Amino acid sequence: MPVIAFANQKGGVGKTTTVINLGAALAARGQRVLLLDLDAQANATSGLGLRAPEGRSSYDVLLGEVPAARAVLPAGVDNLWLIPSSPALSGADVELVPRERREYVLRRALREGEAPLSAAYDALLIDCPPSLGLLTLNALTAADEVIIPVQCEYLALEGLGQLARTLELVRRELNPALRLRGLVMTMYDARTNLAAQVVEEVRRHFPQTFQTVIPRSVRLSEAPSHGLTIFAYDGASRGAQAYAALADELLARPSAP
Amino acid sequence: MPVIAFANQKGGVGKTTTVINLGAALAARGQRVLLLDLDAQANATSGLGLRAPEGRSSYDVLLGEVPAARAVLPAGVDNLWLIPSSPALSGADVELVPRERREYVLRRALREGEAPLSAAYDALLIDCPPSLGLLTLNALTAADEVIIPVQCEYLALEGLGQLARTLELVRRELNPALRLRGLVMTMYDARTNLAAQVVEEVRRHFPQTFQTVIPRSVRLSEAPSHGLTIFAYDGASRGAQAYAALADELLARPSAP
Ligand SMILES: Nc1ncnc2c1ncn2[C@@H]1O[C@H](COP(=O)(O)OP(=O)(O)OP(=O)(O)O)[C@@H](O)[C@H]1O
Ligand SMILES: Nc1ncnc2c1ncn2[C@@H]1O[C@H](COP(=O)(O)OP(=O)(O)OP(=O)(O)O)[C@@H](O)[C@H]1O
Ligand SMILES: [Mg+2]
Ligand SMILES: [Mg+2]
Repeated sequence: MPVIAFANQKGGVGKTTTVINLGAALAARGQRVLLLDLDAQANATSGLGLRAPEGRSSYDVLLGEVPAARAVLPAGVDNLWLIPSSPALSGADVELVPRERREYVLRRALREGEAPLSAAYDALLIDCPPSLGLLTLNALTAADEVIIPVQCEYLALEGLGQLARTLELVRRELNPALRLRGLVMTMYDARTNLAAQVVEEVRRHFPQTFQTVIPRSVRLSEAPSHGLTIFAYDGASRGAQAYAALADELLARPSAP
Repeated sequence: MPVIAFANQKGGVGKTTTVINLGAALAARGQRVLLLDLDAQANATSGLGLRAPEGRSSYDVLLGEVPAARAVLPAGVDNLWLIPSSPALSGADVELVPRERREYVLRRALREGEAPLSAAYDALLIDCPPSLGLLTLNALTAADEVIIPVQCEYLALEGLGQLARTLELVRRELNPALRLRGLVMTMYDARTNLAAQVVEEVRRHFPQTFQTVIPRSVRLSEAPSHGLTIFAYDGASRGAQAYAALADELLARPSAP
C-alpha cells in the first residue's frame, strides 16, 4: 500500500476524521499503518489523545532535520502509529518558501535514507490542512495517491474543480506518479435532498468516487473528545460500520497501475 | 462600524455563511456594508451568485496594485457590496512573503489614499480562509475588530487557544487596536448533548461570546446553491431569524472602546 494524502482545501469536510478512522480500520485488518499529521491544528494528534514531544513533531521532521522515524509515536491502537503535529507548523508555509526544492522536503524526509519510512509500513496516511499551500503541495509530492473527502454540501462542490486542477499541476511539475485513488462522500444526511443531489453530482463528474458513503453521525464527532477512534468509542455505530466498509472497499480495489 | 475580520483556522465552522448572512442582515437594517472575500475558494463570491471580473478581484487589490474601490461589485442586495475573490489567491501566501511589511498590504489598500474604502461604508466584513497564514494576518492587521465563528463541535474547541495566542501576537506586533468583538456559536444541533457542552465550555472561557446561537439548518446550506442570502432564499427560516438576531445584538452592543 502506498503513501496516501487526504486533501481538500475546503475546510471541515472530514479529512481528519477519515484519516483517523480509515487508518484504524486498516490497522484492524492487519495493515501496519502510519498516520502523519501535517496540520498545525493537530486534530489528528489530539483526536487520538496524543501530544507531540518537544522537538519531535512533523514540524521538526520538515524543518528541523529530525529523521522521520524518530518522530513516530504508537497511537494506542494495534498496528497504528502517528507522527504528531504541533502549532509550530502554522509558520511552515512561510518558512518553506526559501528552501531548495521546497515542494520535495517531505518526500525526501519520508523516502530517503537507509531505512525509508515509507517502506516500513503497509500504508502511510497524511492528514492535510484546509489549503493548497506549501504543506499540502509537499504532501501531494510525497504521496503515491490522493483521497479527497467531500462533504455532502453545496459549497464543498465548488472547490473540486480547483482541487482537480491543482492535482494536474502537481502531476505535471512535481510528482508524475500521483494517482487519484478516489473521493469519499462524508456527513451524508439522509433527511435532506441536498446531500443526495451533491452525491449524484460528484459521482457524475468523478467516476472514482467510492461506493461507501460516510453518514452524518454524532458519535463520529464525539469520539475525538475522548481521544478514541470510532471503533474504540462505539464500534457498533453507523460511523464505525461506514469506515470499516471503506477500508474493505479500499483493500478490494487495488491501486490503479 | 469598523472593519471586522471573520477568522478561524478551523475549517468549515461557518465563516463564509456568517459573513454573507450577517452582512445581509446589517444591510437590511440600513447599514452600507462591504464584504471582502479573502479566500481562494471564493465561497462568499459564488454564494452570492457572483464572479470576479478579470483583473478585479481581491488578489488584484492585494498583489496587483488595483485600487480596492475598483474591485467593488454590487451584491444584488440593497446596501450590500462585495470585493470578489478568485482562485489566484491560493498563491498569495507565497507571493506576499518577499513583500515589504507583508502583513500590512491589505491595510494599506483599504485605508490609504484620498478616499479610503474603509471610510465609505458603515461596515466592512472580511471572510478569511481556514488558516493563520499571511492572508489571515493581513485581514487581522487591516481590521478594527475580529469575530470568531465557532462550530458546536469538539474539534472546533481545540483550535481556540491557538487562535487567541495569534490575536495576542497580532495585537503586540502588528495592530495594537485590534479588538475581539465576540465569538458566535454556529451549527448548534439541539438534539445532541455535545453541542450544549461545547457552548457552555466556550462561554466559560470567552465571556465575549454572543448570546445569539446559530442553529444547524439545512436552509442555510441550500441558499448559496441559489446564489442567495438566507433572507432572499427563506426569510422565515430559523437560520434567517438567527442571523437577524445576531445583527441586532451587534448593533445594540457597541464596540468596546
Ligand atoms: N460523518 C460525520 N458525522 C458527523 N460529524 C462529523 C463526521 N465527520 C466529521 N465530523 C465532524 O465534523 C467536523 C469536521 O470534520 P474534520 O475536522 O474531520 O474535517 P477536516 O476536513 O479535517 O477539517 P479541517 O479542514 O479543519 O482540517 C469535526 O468536528 C468532526 O468531528
Ligand atoms: N448554521 C448552519 N446550518 C447548516 N449548515 C451550515 C450552517 N452554517 C454553515 N453551514 C454549511 O456548512 C458548511 C461550512 O460552512 P462555511 O463554508 O460557511 O464555513 P467556513 O468556515 O467558511 O469554511 P472554510 O473553512 O472552508 O472557509 C457549508 O456547506 C455551509 O453551507
Ligand atoms: Mg482536519
Ligand atoms: Mg469559508
